[in-house]
Amino acid sequence: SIPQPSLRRLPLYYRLVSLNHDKKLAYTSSRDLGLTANVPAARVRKDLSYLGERGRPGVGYDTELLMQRLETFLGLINDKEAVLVGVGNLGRALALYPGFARYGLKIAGLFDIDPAKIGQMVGTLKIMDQSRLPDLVRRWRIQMGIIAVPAQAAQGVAEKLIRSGISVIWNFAPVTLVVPPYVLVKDEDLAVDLATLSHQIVERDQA
Amino acid sequence: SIPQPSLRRLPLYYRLVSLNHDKKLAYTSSRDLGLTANVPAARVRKDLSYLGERGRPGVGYDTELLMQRLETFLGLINDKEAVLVGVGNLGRALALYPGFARYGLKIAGLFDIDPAKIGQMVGTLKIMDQSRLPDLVRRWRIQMGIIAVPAQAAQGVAEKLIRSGISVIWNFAPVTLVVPPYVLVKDEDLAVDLATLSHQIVERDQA
Ligand SMILES: NC(=O)c1ccc[n+]([C@@H]2O[C@H](COP(=O)([O-])OP(=O)(O)OC[C@H]3O[C@@H](n4cnc5c(N)ncnc54)[C@H](O)[C@@H]3O)[C@@H](O)[C@H]2O)c1
Ligand SMILES: NC(=O)c1ccc[n+]([C@@H]2O[C@H](COP(=O)([O-])OP(=O)(O)OC[C@H]3O[C@@H](n4cnc5c(N)ncnc54)[C@H](O)[C@@H]3O)[C@@H](O)[C@H]2O)c1
Repeated sequence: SIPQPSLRRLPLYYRLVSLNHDKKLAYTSSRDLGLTANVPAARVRKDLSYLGERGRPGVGYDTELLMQRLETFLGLINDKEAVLVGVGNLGRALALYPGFARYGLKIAGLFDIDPAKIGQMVGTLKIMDQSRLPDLVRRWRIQMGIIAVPAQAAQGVAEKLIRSGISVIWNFAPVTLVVPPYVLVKDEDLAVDLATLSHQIVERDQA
Repeated sequence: SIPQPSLRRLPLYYRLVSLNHDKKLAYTSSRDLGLTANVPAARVRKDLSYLGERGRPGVGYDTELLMQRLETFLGLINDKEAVLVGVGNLGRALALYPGFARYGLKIAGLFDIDPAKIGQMVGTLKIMDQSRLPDLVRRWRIQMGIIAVPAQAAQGVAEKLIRSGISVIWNFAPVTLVVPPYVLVKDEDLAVDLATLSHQIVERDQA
């Protein structure tokens, strides 16, 4: 099965091939794919071999075929309906972002606890009272939850989501969630990236 | 030098030790550190050995000492002044977020191109015209820029920042920036995380 670093480059390759597809470019070179992911062309070819993809030497990869292969492998054409909990500054930005739709994400409901926010429109969705979440998640059979509430509320929200039938969580709160083994969790931890960037600055200044 | 996966766990350890420090707990166990980073205790000890840290068997790590060691290693107490460019939905959320200050980040200026936004207050900062950026970055000697503009504007903004003296970029736009080798860039790519989560769902459904 594909190693994590290779897997994480695939969406970058996808971004380029779908751009090239829009521009009707028949082929995409491993060199260009490498530039977009900051790796040598040989690394690109190794990554794509996990998908059973081989390019034509001197030409590259068939743009359309590679695009479809990446979409299938990454599940991008599968609709993933999600509820978003916590419609604060970050939650609102996520809810309004058009860029996730091309990965199959469809935010089907917004939930909050703040009476001042309940009933407000964000894009085409109305913010609902979080007490309605279990019923709606079950009825709509939603499998994914996006957590954008403050740290201290996150574990409780996760448990509520899981009890309602959620099995995939995209977590933006700076806490490590405790969940049953069958639940997939992706932690989005901007602070970790800021801290590693901070460390790189220390290293550079000491060099 | 410390491997990337170990480096990325250090901020999670820091989160726990600083919490324990607030609670005045003298020791922090490698077991608890492991739970917060989803790794075994032995892995924690290996990670912290890169900092020259050894715990006391059966007791753990001196909370205060470990906290200070992590702060130094990660450069968290060093003030990092930054300008943020692109005060849209995401930029506004980042500008208002109090959680980055504990990592030493201080957003010193907000810039946009939209006349409707210029002059607006976001927290304690007034949004400025992006034409004023070069002058202010040079005068204030700002070393870091945060890019939260649309994809098509990002490369131009990066070049403008670099010409003004910026040498560290935290990039939230879904593009691979082309910069001189001395510039540190951290790409914050939420779409990559969504795509890898999507792939995990595919794998789980096929299992
Ligand atoms: N804003 C950022 O740039 C940023 C960056 C990194 C991490 N985060 C994390 O993202 C989360 C949200 O940040 P923010 O800046 O949007 O905060 P915020 O305070 O603006 O928004 C939080 C929202 O969650 C709601 N909420 C609280 N408890 C709830 C519950 N039990 N059920 C439903 N809704 C509830 C609040 O009413 C509020 O609308 C936090 O965990 C924060 O640490 C934010
Ligand atoms: N919103 C999200 O949740 C999210 C998630 C992932 C990635 N992103 C990325 O973050 C970026 C911002 O997203 P957003 O949703 O806030 O978009 P947005 O359209 O709400 O905000 C973009 C802002 O940038 C400003 N801008 C445009 N060109 C500029 C320039 N040359 N100089 C200064 N300011 C300029 C615009 O006036 C606007 O205020 C985009 O690249 C987007 O792809 C956003």
